Amino acid sequence: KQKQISISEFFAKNRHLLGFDNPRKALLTAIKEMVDNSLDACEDMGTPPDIFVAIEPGGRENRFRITVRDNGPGILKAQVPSVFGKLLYGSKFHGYRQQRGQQGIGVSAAGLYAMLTTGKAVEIKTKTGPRRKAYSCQLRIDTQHNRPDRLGEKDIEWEDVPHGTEVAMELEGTYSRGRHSVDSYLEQTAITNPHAQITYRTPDGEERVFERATTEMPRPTQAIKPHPYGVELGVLLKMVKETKAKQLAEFFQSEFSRVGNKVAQEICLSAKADPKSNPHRLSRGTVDELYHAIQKTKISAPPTDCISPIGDTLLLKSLQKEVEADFYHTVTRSPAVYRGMPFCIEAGIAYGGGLTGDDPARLLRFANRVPLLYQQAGCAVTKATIETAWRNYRLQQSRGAMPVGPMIIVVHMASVWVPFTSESKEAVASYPEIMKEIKLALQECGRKLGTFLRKRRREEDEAKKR
Amino acid sequence: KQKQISISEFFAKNRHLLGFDNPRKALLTAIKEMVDNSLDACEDMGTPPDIFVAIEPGGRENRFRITVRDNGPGILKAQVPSVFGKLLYGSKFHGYRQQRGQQGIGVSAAGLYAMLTTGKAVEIKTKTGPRRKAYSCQLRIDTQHNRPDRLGEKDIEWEDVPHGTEVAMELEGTYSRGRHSVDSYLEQTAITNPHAQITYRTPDGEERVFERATTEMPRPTQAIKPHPYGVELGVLLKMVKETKAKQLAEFFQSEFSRVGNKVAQEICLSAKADPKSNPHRLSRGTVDELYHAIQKTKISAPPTDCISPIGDTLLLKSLQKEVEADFYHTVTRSPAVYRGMPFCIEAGIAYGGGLTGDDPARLLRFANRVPLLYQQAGCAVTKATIETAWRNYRLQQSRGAMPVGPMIIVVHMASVWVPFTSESKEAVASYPEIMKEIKLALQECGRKLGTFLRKRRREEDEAKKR
Ligand SMILES: Nc1ncnc2c1ncn2[C@@H]1O[C@H](COP(=O)(O)OP(=O)(O)OP(=O)(O)O)[C@@H](O)[C@H]1O
Ligand SMILES: Nc1ncnc2c1ncn2[C@@H]1O[C@H](COP(=O)(O)OP(=O)(O)OP(=O)(O)O)[C@@H](O)[C@H]1O
Ligand SMILES: [Mg+2]
Ligand SMILES: [Mg+2]
Repeated sequence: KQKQISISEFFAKNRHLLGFDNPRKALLTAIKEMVDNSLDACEDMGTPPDIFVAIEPGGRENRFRITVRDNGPGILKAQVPSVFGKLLYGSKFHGYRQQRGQQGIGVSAAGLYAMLTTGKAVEIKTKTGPRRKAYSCQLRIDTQHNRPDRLGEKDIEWEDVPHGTEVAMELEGTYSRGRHSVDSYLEQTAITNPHAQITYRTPDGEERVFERATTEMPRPTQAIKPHPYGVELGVLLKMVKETKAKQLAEFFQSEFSRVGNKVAQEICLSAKADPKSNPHRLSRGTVDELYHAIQKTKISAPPTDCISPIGDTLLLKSLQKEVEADFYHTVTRSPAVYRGMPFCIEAGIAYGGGLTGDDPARLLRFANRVPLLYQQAGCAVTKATIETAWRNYRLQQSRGAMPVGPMIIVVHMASVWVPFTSESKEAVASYPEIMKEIKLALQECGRKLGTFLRKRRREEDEAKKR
Repeated sequence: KQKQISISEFFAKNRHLLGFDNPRKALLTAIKEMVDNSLDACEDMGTPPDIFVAIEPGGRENRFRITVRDNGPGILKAQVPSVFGKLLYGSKFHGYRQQRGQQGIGVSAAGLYAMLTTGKAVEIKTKTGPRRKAYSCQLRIDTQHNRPDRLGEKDIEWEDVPHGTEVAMELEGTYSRGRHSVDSYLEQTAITNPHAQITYRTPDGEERVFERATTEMPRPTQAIKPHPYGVELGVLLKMVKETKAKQLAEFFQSEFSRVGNKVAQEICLSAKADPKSNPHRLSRGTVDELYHAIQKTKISAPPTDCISPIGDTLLLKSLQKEVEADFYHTVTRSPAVYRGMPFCIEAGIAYGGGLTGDDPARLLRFANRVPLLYQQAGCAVTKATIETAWRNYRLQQSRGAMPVGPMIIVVHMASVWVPFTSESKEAVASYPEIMKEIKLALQECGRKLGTFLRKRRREEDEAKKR
């Protein structure tokens, strides 16, 4: 009666948790997971991304074959089966630095959905160096054991490419344009990733190219050690058991960021623990005291080279390129912290010009440079936007609703770990520190807009008088 | 660089997915998971549930010790460690029948959160029969390997109890009353579970008893086999490989519900497959044809003895007991199907009387008799309520908002598998079939309310004339 449940069985039944709720959304989610992987991989090796995306009609009605190819570093042959055929397997989960992927689920989930709806295997071709052979492999997921089921593999020549990865699969989907479409995802991805070039072939055979706007790569991010304020008692208990440090003070300095000798001594003193004691021998009670001592000790904020915001200048440039308006303003807040994880909020507004006036303002949400196209209602960005008092800036707004006016609002959260409300990574969870930072960023944009509108109103009134 | 990620590591980092976003919500979620388990367990053995819930102050500020005890069947000694110390382990995931639990995560997640915030083990006491000894065990979760870490165990006497389970743990929490509190959860649980008696001791030492309203147990549910319409190609491919049936026609009859010999022959005929062929030998192409043949074959709806709605009479009685109003109406729709899974929507309205008039109507949401207290914005029940045109029934409603008036709306979804929007089981995903059924149920309530309000208005007008 009692049974172990494999994670891929769990997600096969719960595919809406991964963003495969219906055929229209499934097509977008599968492409998004692959393109995000390609962008992450190219950035890791410092190469401006060249990404090719194709959607072709599949073997039957409502089926499409999708292909994504990149010029990234490629994947080691030995790792390919688990990368594509095993949920909760990847290189990004255990590190503390900003990347688009963070769960180790994305591309395997897309393959799982493809297998469920067409029964067909995922096809992978990858090459890790110019003089190397490429490795080609077809595989499916064995859901009962959450492991890859290899159907075929061989080394092949991949002439015209020095390194890179190509992934193809056939799945059930519905192709359409509009707000929640693949087209819209790629357009918005181009806005926040000006260093990428994306070539896109639609099922009707049309080819669109999103040109690279700059060859300047985003500043590479460095992984940081956990910050003491973010470490819970249960985790601290585990860390003291597993540490290689011989003394307690040394444990604090080597395992955490922002802890030098002075802070380490202070924590031990406040917890009445001996800084020279062996971490492996500490009692649960002493670790509990150390945990509370950390909360009371003044420790500087975590380093911020682990996150890479877009920057208000580049965000402004992208906004001006995509939207024709009378007024623009962008802001990048200085980094903040929730649960010990560094994050940074950026926001921008475009008002007037070609935008229509009587509708609610349009909200574009981004997390780690990835557009969030679904679950707007349950997202912290939306809630913080609605809770901002836009009437103060001369805009209409009824209770519990978006402001109304010819306006586009853009909010971007950059973080070492974005707290999504589900594995489909479509909405940000409402941690109070995050809500506060979004509101502060929007208020700054709102104030600037208010000044502009007052000035414009004054000029209009004066013009009328003459 | 590439690593396997254990499911409990994943949820330790993503605890908001499980409903442990903040200390206030965490206290509620932990209690909810344990009480839901107790209700399920008691119903399984056909015993009216007697559940005791206690919240006591813990070892430090912001810490509470919570205890839940039931008179259920108890848990076999050998299974206790995995039940409480392993995520994705349980008895309910693989069956197709209505229960509160369905993921195999709940109580282990509560234990994980307790360990993370206080470092303390979960304490379990369970007894499976009157003349048996009770088994007592303390354990924590080893998150790296997702397995139980037993700290202590022994057989003990548990005198005054013939059978049952008691679970206790200490965790970080915030106790408060109001909309999203433990009190409110227990009050609403008492409404939809009139066969249960719940004794509740608050941290202030006050004891409340939610009396049993009926000794009549809900109709027991029977597990059904999957319905052919709900089986995807990938699953069908797996089923034909693993079946014990020797012939294809026999495979359809033995593995699915609602398939007799006639329907099985029809499916094979339409797919041009030999009904006597060996299922293990079928090609992927033939299985693809069979999949499409199933969609084209007329097959009756799944059996409904796998779901157990509350019933409009009992729902009406509970509503009348809890809310003082002028008008009541409840409705239980006949069962429907989404992705092959049977479900049934029930709704009720209470209007006027002691209810206040100028606020948006209050919405009470339930899934498999469990109240849903969070994530109202992202829930199918809320969306369907907002999309219902309440103006037709003489109520105020602005675009995209709840109706306004002295009204309480109750919606209950009973299903063999409720599609939640995350593992915290707080909101229902918006499958089109589910949205449609909720709207139809609300429209029936709305029509009855409209008739009542028109009549009342007429009577008021006539009274004024005299
Ligand atoms: N195109 C690619 N080039 C190089 N490496 C890749 C590529 N696609 C995936 N990978 C590797 O495979 C791993 C697994 O990918 P997957 O999308 O399943 O998870 P993830 O990106 O780590 O996290 P998420 O689930 O959030 O997407 C990644 O961590 C990365 O190391
Ligand atoms: N009080 C109890 N009495 C008897 N059995 C129990 C009790 N609590 C839990 N169980 C058993 O332990 C299993 C695991 O419980 P857990 O809450 O983790 O998962 P679940 O109830 O199956 O699903 P969910 O994650 O949706 O709650 C259950 O399936 C049930 O068989
Ligand atoms: Mg990924
Ligand atoms: Mg449970």
